[in-house]
Amino acid sequence: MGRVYTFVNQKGGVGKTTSAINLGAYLGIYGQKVLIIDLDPQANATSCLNIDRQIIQGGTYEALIGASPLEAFVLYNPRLKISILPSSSQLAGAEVELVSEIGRESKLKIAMKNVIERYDYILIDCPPSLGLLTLNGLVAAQDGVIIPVQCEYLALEGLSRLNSTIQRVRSVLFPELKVRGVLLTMFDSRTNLANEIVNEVKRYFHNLVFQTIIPRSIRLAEAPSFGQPISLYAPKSIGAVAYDALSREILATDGVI
Amino acid sequence: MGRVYTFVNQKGGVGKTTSAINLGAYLGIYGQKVLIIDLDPQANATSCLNIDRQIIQGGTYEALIGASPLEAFVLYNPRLKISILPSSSQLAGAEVELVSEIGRESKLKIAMKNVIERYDYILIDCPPSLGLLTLNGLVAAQDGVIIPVQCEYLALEGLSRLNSTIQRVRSVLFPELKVRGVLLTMFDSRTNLANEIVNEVKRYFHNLVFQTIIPRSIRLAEAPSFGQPISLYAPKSIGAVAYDALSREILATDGVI
Ligand SMILES: Nc1ncnc2c1ncn2[C@@H]1O[C@H](COP(=O)(O)OP(=O)(O)OP(=O)(O)O)[C@@H](O)[C@H]1O
Ligand SMILES: Nc1ncnc2c1ncn2[C@@H]1O[C@H](COP(=O)(O)OP(=O)(O)OP(=O)(O)O)[C@@H](O)[C@H]1O
Ligand SMILES: [Mg+2]
Ligand SMILES: [Mg+2]
Repeated sequence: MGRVYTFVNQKGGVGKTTSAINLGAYLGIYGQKVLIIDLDPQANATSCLNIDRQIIQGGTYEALIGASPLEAFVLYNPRLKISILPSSSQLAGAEVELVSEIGRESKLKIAMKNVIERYDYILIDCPPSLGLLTLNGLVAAQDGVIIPVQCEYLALEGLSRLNSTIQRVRSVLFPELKVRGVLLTMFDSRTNLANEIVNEVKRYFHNLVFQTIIPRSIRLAEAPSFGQPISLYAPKSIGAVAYDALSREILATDGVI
Repeated sequence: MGRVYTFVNQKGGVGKTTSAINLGAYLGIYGQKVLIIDLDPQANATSCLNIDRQIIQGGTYEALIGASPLEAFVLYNPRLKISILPSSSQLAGAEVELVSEIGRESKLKIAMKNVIERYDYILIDCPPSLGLLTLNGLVAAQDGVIIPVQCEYLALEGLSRLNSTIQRVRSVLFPELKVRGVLLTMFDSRTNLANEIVNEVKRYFHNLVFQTIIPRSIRLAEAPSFGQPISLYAPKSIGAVAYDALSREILATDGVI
């Protein structure tokens, strides 16, 4: 039975896409069948995996509005052994088009019903907002949300707002919604601020914080320009080592290894 | 007559808030009367200027829905000599509440009518999305938009989408909407990627790119935790020197100095 994790944080640029892609790549290396769902109209996850826009027939937008079954648009990357449901800028239109539909927050969850069995892990990448697309990501997060938190002050500010959105989704749409874990990203040991942020996040989220902390590493920012996850681009870099450790931590705590 | 610049980019974490706040602080140092409008429900600009949430009676949300005139909520910071219209998480509700209102994209522009004369510069900070709040920011951008672009690959991806949104706003809502400038941020000279990005952005936007490039500087990420702009927190840091230079470049090309 596939586990579904959604990467969410309305603060921009905290490492949602980078974490979904690179965790997915290492889960693939450890033999897991992985599907990445790009729920962001920016389509960054789609471009991180070097998907050629010309071959895309459809993707998350078409699946959400029910044009065709989701599996019709999934693309498989044989080198990485992971699949992706690509996004496009059309997806931004879904926020408006779905507003008056019944069950508008559950469109993704329903569209995914037939594919969950085929994968071990489904990772959903959300845009930096708390609109209808992210709500669809939260309702579809069958096994919980992963919250990337950049180790910088402004990223702390949004956590209480994110928490209250999660509470609201729990009370109205999806009572079992849980936090799978909080992932500290872009940790820069040269600044005292980073250590203060880590302590603050641990005080707020306690044992929900993953042991693995992702350091700031230029290689992680370079990898997307080559259309490769860090596992291919710079497998010995500190960023690669961290995402590898994260994938093992998640597999172990999921009871898979 | 006040000049109104809106900081916009749907890509998250590219330096919109950091640029609005620090440019504003240096324009204040050069004797300009500055108002910062925080149009982001994350309220990062509000917290960068150390506004105590307890004293906030209202802000951008109330001004947008027309509860009271905008000037009733403006707070002045005597040390920085700049004013701010604060935001709150309630502002996220405005996206939904305004959807069916006539002229919903012009609410901010109308609310600002009475205050434009009082300031030399009004800087509007937008959230990382292209929804109704950002559209209000675009329609209110009387003197143009400033587009911060992080010197990283994923930030390049969103530029064509931003450009097409600007075209759409021009054709339907605000024909005179122009790009005041593209600001390269978080430039890290240690990576070859950064230089490639700079060349790519200059190829795409030509002479719209500001001469001043903002380098990556840890001090800029630390300043918000002290509630200070960089001009107070670390005035000799490379980040401060860059925002000082940007303010002089803007004043000179605006014909003010
Ligand atoms: N650990 C890291 N070290 C250095 N750079 C990183 C790291 N993680 C991500 N980056 C870079 O930082 C930028 C922001 O990361 P990313 O785009 O993954 O964040 P996001 O939360 O998905 O952004 P958005 O809110 O726009 O969706 C990107 O340019 C990415 O390459
Ligand atoms: N030149 C810089 N050097 C180092 N850090 C920076 C720089 N500019 C901004 N930062 C830091 O990077 C993070 C993102 O910047 P900021 O929040 O200003 O971007 P934003 O575009 O406003 O984000 P959002 O999309 O969430 O509104 C913040 O933690 C900020 O302190
Ligand atoms: Mg992203
Ligand atoms: Mg911001």
